[in-house]
Amino acid sequence: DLAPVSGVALDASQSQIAIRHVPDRPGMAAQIFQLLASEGISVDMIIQSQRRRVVAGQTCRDIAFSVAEADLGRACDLLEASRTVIGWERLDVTEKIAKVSAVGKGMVGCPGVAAKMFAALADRGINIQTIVTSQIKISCAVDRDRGVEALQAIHDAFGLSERYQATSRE
Amino acid sequence: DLAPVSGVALDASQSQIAIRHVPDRPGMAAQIFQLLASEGISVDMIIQSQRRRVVAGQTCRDIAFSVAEADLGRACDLLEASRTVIGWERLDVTEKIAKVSAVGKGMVGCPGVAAKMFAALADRGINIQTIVTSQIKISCAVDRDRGVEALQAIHDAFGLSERYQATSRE
Ligand SMILES: C[C@@H](O)[C@H](N)C(=O)O
Ligand SMILES: C[C@@H](O)[C@H](N)C(=O)O
Repeated sequence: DLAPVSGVALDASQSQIAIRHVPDRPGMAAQIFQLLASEGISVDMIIQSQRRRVVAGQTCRDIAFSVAEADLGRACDLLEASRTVIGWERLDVTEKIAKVSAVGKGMVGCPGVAAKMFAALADRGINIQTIVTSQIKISCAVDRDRGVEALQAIHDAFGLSERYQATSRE
Repeated sequence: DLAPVSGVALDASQSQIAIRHVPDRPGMAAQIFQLLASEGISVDMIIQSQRRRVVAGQTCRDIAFSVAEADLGRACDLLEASRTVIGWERLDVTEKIAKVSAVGKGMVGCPGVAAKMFAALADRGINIQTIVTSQIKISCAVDRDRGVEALQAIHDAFGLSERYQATSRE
């Protein structure tokens, strides 16, 4: 099936954690995610943009990721305990997000699919909080209370047939 | 093939553009990517983290993405022409990145795969510039001149057999 978008999905059970000002040197990301993995916490949508900031002479970057809302407390506790070891500055938490995604093998090299998905959300006045894409999948985080509407908007924009059942886990 | 990682890939022909301080209201992301799509410019790895900044009373977010290096000039020209219409502040360009990826259907819900990939890069002293993940794929941008070494490090870390030929396009 080489349609640009063959399916849409909604996961309305995630939270997002952003770790501000992680020292930008090799090994920091590995330590953070080894810590979470060692406690069996699965992470989704890891986002580190290339923006750097210098804080007290140290170059830093922010690393954000999503977890199941049920794991949020445990993840924050683990990270807090690692604060001095790793040297990050603070955690910003968004407790309730809705992750909406469009997937399709046909979207590779097909400019315009992401724009169409973003426009479908814009037309309903839904603000995009985060974006993360791969070559065959586009995911956005939006307000939890707009999740179902966002899914419907994307579903309609790509003309998916009524038969399609959106799953909550991609 | 449900191995956590069944393949690795390197794309050493991309550039990265970060658009700083895009007004955080519905429609902005759609306009930016419609503009690029209308000129046939394919984008990869769109990254928008949830970090917001207030600039002159307007809440803004940064949006970064990668393009083929061959499209960099055209993409920047198009964006520059849209600056007042959309209202973003500045472009930060990284002309030469190497995107290394690990893919595998088995990584869903398998904590530790991302940590292992990040550790493989850390062990070689390779700094991670950006990270973007989906449930079955993890991609990092590193220095272009460390791309092949990064690919080798990840390939070895996941014990992929010699038979595997890394493609430059996933
Ligand atoms: C910030 C973090 O990603 C760091 N650059 C690392 O390589 O681990
Ligand atoms: C910043 C941009 O993503 C904006 N929030 C939008 O929805 O388009």
